[in-house]
Amino acid sequence: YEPRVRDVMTREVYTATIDTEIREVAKLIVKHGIDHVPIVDDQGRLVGIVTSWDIAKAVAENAKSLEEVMTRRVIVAYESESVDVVATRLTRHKISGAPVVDSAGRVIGVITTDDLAKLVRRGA
Amino acid sequence: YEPRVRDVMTREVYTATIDTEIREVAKLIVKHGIDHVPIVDDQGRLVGIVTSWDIAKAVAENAKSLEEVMTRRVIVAYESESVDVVATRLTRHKISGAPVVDSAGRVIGVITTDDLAKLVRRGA
Ligand SMILES: C[S@@+](CC[C@H](N)C(=O)[O-])C[C@H]1O[C@@H](n2cnc3c(N)ncnc32)[C@H](O)[C@@H]1O
Ligand SMILES: C[S@@+](CC[C@H](N)C(=O)[O-])C[C@H]1O[C@@H](n2cnc3c(N)ncnc32)[C@H](O)[C@@H]1O
Repeated sequence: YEPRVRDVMTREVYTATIDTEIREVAKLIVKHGIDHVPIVDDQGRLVGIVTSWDIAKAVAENAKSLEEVMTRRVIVAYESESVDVVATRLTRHKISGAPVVDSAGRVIGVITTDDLAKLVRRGA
Repeated sequence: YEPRVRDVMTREVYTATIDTEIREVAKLIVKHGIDHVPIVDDQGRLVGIVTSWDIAKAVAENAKSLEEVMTRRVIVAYESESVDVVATRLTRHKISGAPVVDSAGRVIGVITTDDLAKLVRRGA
């Protein structure tokens, strides 16, 4: 049994756009208990990512706009990939999660180290 | 081979105290690329935890002091525990990490879902 991304990913995903206020993204993070907010354009295509860590950076640096803390080069994952490949990718880049995108580049979910850690449980 | 917490934990740990400014904790998070900051008293004993998620909460709610966003009842782990037990604990409480404490209650490290996700890699 080799789990795939689709077996462990979270399908509820909350996104924002590049002109969303930092405080609004912070409210999304708190309201939904998440750490990862993919940033999309008006076509729903991925243009960046903001995590709770970036909000901490905004506080540390007194950033005024999302663009100042957003990461533009996003590491992604695909549904069909095996989890060990994605675990390696996240570790290599020192990140805690990646948006899962379909062949059209649309965001269909997120896979995080929280999701992968569930596989370390006995009987997982 | 059943890994223990001591085999995968991070031993560098950065702490703050209850009167540390929110912005200073945010700077610690950014400077060291971490998400978890245990809060200790002047004896070095654990009294709370603040994560990057709590900094997002501070932004969302316009919090003025660390006490407003710190979590006081801290879930911890011990060096000798097996990783599957800790993975279950983190999943159950929906948290991404736990301070590792010794028998005197002093913080000696942190174990996070990033650390556990490394075990999902092939050959891990
Ligand atoms: C090096 S990580 C460490 C902190 C935290 N665990 C995290 O993943 O955000 C911090 C930076 O990684 C970026 N990041 C997180 N997930 C990413 C992803 N899937 N692709 C690209 N950058 C990402 C964030 O935007 C943030 O600026
Ligand atoms: C439910 S979690 C989800 C967000 C994020 N992944 C995290 O772990 O902080 C958010 C809350 O859990 C708390 N928390 C994180 N680690 C904890 C731990 N080891 N013990 C107790 N509370 C913890 C944080 O202080 C934060 O208020």
